[in-house]
Amino acid sequence: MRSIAIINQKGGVGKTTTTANLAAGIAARGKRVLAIDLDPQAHLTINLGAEPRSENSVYAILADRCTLKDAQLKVRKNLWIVPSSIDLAGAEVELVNVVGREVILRDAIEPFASKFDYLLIDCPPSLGMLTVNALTAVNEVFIPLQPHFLALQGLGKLLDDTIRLVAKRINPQLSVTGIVLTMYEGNTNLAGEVVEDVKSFFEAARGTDCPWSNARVFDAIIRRNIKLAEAPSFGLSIFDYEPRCNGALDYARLAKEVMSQMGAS
Amino acid sequence: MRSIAIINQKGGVGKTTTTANLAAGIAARGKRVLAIDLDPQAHLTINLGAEPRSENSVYAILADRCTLKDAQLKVRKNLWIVPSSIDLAGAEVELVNVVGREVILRDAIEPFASKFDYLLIDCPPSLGMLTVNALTAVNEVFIPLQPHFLALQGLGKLLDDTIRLVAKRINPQLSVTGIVLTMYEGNTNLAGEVVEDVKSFFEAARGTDCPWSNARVFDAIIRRNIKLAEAPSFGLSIFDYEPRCNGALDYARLAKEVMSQMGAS
Ligand SMILES: Nc1ncnc2c1ncn2[C@@H]1O[C@H](COP(=O)(O)OP(=O)(O)OP(=O)(O)O)[C@@H](O)[C@H]1O
Ligand SMILES: Nc1ncnc2c1ncn2[C@@H]1O[C@H](COP(=O)(O)OP(=O)(O)OP(=O)(O)O)[C@@H](O)[C@H]1O
Ligand SMILES: [Mg+2]
Ligand SMILES: [Mg+2]
Repeated sequence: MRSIAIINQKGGVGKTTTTANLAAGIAARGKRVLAIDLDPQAHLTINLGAEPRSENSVYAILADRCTLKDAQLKVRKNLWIVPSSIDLAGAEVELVNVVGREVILRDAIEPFASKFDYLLIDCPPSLGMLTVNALTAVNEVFIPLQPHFLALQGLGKLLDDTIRLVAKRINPQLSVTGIVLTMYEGNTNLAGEVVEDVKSFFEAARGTDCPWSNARVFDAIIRRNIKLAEAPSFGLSIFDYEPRCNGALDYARLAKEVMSQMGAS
Repeated sequence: MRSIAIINQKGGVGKTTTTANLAAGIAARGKRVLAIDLDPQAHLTINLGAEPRSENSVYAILADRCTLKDAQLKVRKNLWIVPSSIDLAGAEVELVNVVGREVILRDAIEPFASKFDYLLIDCPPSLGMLTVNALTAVNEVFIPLQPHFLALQGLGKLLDDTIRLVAKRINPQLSVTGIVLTMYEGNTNLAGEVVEDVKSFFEAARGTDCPWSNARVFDAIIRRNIKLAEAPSFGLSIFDYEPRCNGALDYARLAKEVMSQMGAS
């Protein structure tokens, strides 16, 4: 099973949109995909047409009240989701004194890893305990990045403070696979400048021993496209909602590129 | 002193951009403004050209290590900021067992309230202890809202669970003044539909006793404008960066509209 966390503590950069549509795109190509919603706002759950719920949810898994098998919900052919709910917002504080709190999710997924080909985890816009649980449960990280200055600001912090520490102390397998450029507006200078900055940052890390030394910017760029913002209100992936729009073409190309890589299994 | 928290737990909807440019717009019109950065990512700090710092920061205030007077930093004529830093991310857990943790910020601001005409607080994309501290320290809430479906999803939760509870238990003065429509793309149906939904939601609350019974959508709409995303990289407000662009016109109109309201003082 290939396991990927979709992370960026910057808000509104397309984490949920990428998780939902990448999961749907890979499932449509015949692989079995599990998507886990680790955001208390439960946007991935809503985006894939499911209802947020407390019982049999990712919160219930973290609170040791149910197993992954109980919590998984089939939403399409080859696509299952573990829904979220608002009680997840309390997990950060509730887990403070729990021994091994960082690996609860990893241990819950482990017995079912053989049932799926891909695991995708959507994270909230923070670097707290929920995001750390995602980072210990996967081998790969994808970082959605809107090519804006403020979005670039946090990249160093995400890599140096959080990913490096988790890789060093808990999950040595962890590495950053790539950056997904989202909401790309080709007609702005800002996008071009930020992309140059990001590419040279990762090229400078090649050959070092940090967890992002092999990371690169995915060739498939996700352009700004209002249809991507419309689809969630119908609980549909972009492929179901508007299969010939730019959003569907871009996420299909991303799915194809991701699947053609020999990711860490 | 008029005191306003800029809140929406949905990520990337323009909270920081609104706080920075509204603060600059009001200061330019001759009022003394204090802006507080309650986001560990310190984007408001960066946006107004200051450096994130641990000493004499909002974190130091919450940890009772300095006063507001020590932490404030003048960034322009009539405009002071209390900077943030990454240690603020630990405050949620560090404050768990502190008595009266919700009112630390309120009590730190109180002695200096007469020095300023406006207080604006930028909040992180969550409804945790930092946001609660902001809600107990102010009389008014502005909610920036990107007219997208996912952005609309969380509005009920913000109002019913967080604002209503803080108003009932800790801060009876608290009320929602208005919704700032941000990143508005007039050429999309989605924007029009969401705006209709939001307006009818608030009209239905008129005459009830909830904290948002007088809330309305501000007439000044902030259009999507790439200059607003460029300005932060220079540490400039939109008025300093590109005074004749749509972003500057829209935020100037918002500042004027805000100042013409009688607001709770
Ligand atoms: N390529 C795109 N073009 C246009 N709109 C988009 C695109 N990708 C995402 N959106 C919209 O932008 C908003 C932000 O995207 P999304 O919610 O996926 O970001 P996020 O990083 O998951 O946010 P959060 O930090 O709140 O979890 C949503 O309303 C979404 O529908
Ligand atoms: N009207 C606008 N037009 C174009 N870009 C904008 C506009 N307002 C904000 N932006 C850009 O969109 C991104 C998100 O805005 P901003 O950071 O202010 O949102 P936020 O709600 O504070 O995010 P967070 O939830 O991470 O704190 C930033 O890169 C910002 O520069
Ligand atoms: Mg999300
Ligand atoms: Mg912000």
